[in-house]
Amino acid sequence: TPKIIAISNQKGGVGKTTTTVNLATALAAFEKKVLLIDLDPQGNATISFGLDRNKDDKNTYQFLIGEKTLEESVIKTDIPTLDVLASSLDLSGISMEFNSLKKPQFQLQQALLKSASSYDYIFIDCPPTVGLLTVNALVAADNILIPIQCEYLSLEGVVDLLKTVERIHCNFNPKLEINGFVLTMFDTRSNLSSSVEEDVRSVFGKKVYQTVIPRNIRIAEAPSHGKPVLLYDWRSKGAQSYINLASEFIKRG
Amino acid sequence: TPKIIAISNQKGGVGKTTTTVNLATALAAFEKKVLLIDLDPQGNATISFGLDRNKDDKNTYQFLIGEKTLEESVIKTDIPTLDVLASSLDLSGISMEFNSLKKPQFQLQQALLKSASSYDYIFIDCPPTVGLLTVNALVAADNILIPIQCEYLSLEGVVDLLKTVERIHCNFNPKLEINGFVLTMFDTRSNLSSSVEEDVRSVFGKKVYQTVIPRNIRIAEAPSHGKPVLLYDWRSKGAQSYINLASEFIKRG
Ligand SMILES: Nc1ncnc2c1ncn2[C@@H]1O[C@H](COP(=O)(O)OP(=O)(O)OP(=O)(O)O)[C@@H](O)[C@H]1O
Ligand SMILES: Nc1ncnc2c1ncn2[C@@H]1O[C@H](COP(=O)(O)OP(=O)(O)OP(=O)(O)O)[C@@H](O)[C@H]1O
Ligand SMILES: [Mg+2]
Ligand SMILES: [Mg+2]
Repeated sequence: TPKIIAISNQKGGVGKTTTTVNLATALAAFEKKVLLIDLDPQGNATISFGLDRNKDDKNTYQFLIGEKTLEESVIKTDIPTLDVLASSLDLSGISMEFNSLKKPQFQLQQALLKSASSYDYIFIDCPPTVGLLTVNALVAADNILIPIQCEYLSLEGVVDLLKTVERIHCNFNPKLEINGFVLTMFDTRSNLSSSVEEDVRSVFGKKVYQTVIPRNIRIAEAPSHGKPVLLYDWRSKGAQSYINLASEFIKRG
Repeated sequence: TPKIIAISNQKGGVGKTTTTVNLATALAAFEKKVLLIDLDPQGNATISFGLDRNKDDKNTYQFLIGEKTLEESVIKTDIPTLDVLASSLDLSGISMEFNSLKKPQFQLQQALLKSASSYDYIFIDCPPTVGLLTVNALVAADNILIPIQCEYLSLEGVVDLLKTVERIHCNFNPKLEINGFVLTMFDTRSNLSSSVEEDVRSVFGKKVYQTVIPRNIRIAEAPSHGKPVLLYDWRSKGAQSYINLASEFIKRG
């Protein structure tokens, strides 16, 4: 059965989508079978593959409410072993719609349990909140991977996130564990990034990936071409760092 | 009566907090009386002033639920004409708590209407979502100011945000208008920023501030010193750009 990883951090703009898209692509390049679920109504992961956000018949929302099976909902990308469950705007209505259900937190977990699938990994890109969508991802997931931007404000929110993870672990999903922390947008031009890295490594030790993702303009340019940076410019420092992250991710098992 | 401005964009990490903190500080430097309301449970605006996020007796939550008056809830900062209504974690419970109220969207508007205050401006820093907290800000506000990071993914979400503003304008707050768009984190090292600027100006024309905020490391460093960049390093390009933004803001009236 597939390993399910939620990529989440309620701090905005820390590289959740960029990490989900490029780690999933790099693992597919290593011939792993990967499903990427875009659970953010903004649909940035969907856009990063050049896919249309509001194709109403094939998307995460249809799958989540049980209208369609997983098979009927996924979109095959240009990358052979990578499928995407696209986002759409109706995802933002989930907390109203699920309000009357007995167990609104378990919808994604239940939908995935019902679907037989041959994926090695399922990655879930989360929105920058801890609302019902992110809770659904954390209840369904085996692991959480936490991107931390190498800036001060990003550091402050991590403790709150860990409290949420602990709460989900105790009340809803005892198998949820922290896969690790990934440092993103490391800027060599200033001491700020290295002092954040020092802080994070001293607090979280081995849980922090050795691979650090540098700030790299090719990463920021790639989404406007509808491609992961690995396809847009695989020689760039940004693409190479996600390839390294993928091999470290596989080694950690 | 004060002019109320919500600073909002559901895309994460685009410079909402940085713009709220530094625009408010620059206006106070021009001797305007300013209140900054931190409506984000993450409390990044509160942290940027070196204030404690979970001081349970003086904060936005106490004011919002009517436990305390505005006078009793605000914190005076080192800057003479700038007060802060600090964030706390219990803000994240608002959507559950207000669920049973007849008009949950109007709580902040009602609380502000009841408070006699002598501020010229009230700025509200919003979280990266369009949940009940942001809706409360948009219902209470005269204007919305929208920061747009000079990157592709930030551009994609603006259309969704404008639909939300339109919905709030029609259903809850007919006085809500767009104050303008502010381009942030402009990076001179690549074409990406200038092509985003071109797109934004061609679509939104005069609504886009002439002042563009450059990517500037002193801005990212300032929060770790608990000070707005104007106090941390007023000579920096970052600080100067927020001073220019403040004078353009006053001119636009
Ligand atoms: N290593 C990097 N170098 C340069 N730019 C990057 C890097 N990682 C991400 N970016 C850019 O920074 C912005 C924020 O990244 P991204 O959208 O992945 O963050 P996020 O955490 O998913 O945001 P949100 O909170 O809105 O979901 C995007 O414009 C992205 O292209
Ligand atoms: N012009 C700039 N130059 C360099 N760094 C900046 C600039 N503006 C903001 N930053 C940094 O970028 C990060 C994101 O900015 P900020 O937190 O203000 O965005 P936000 O939109 O409020 O995020 P969120 O969606 O989490 O509320 C912060 O670490 C901030 O210090
Ligand atoms: Mg994202
Ligand atoms: Mg913020």
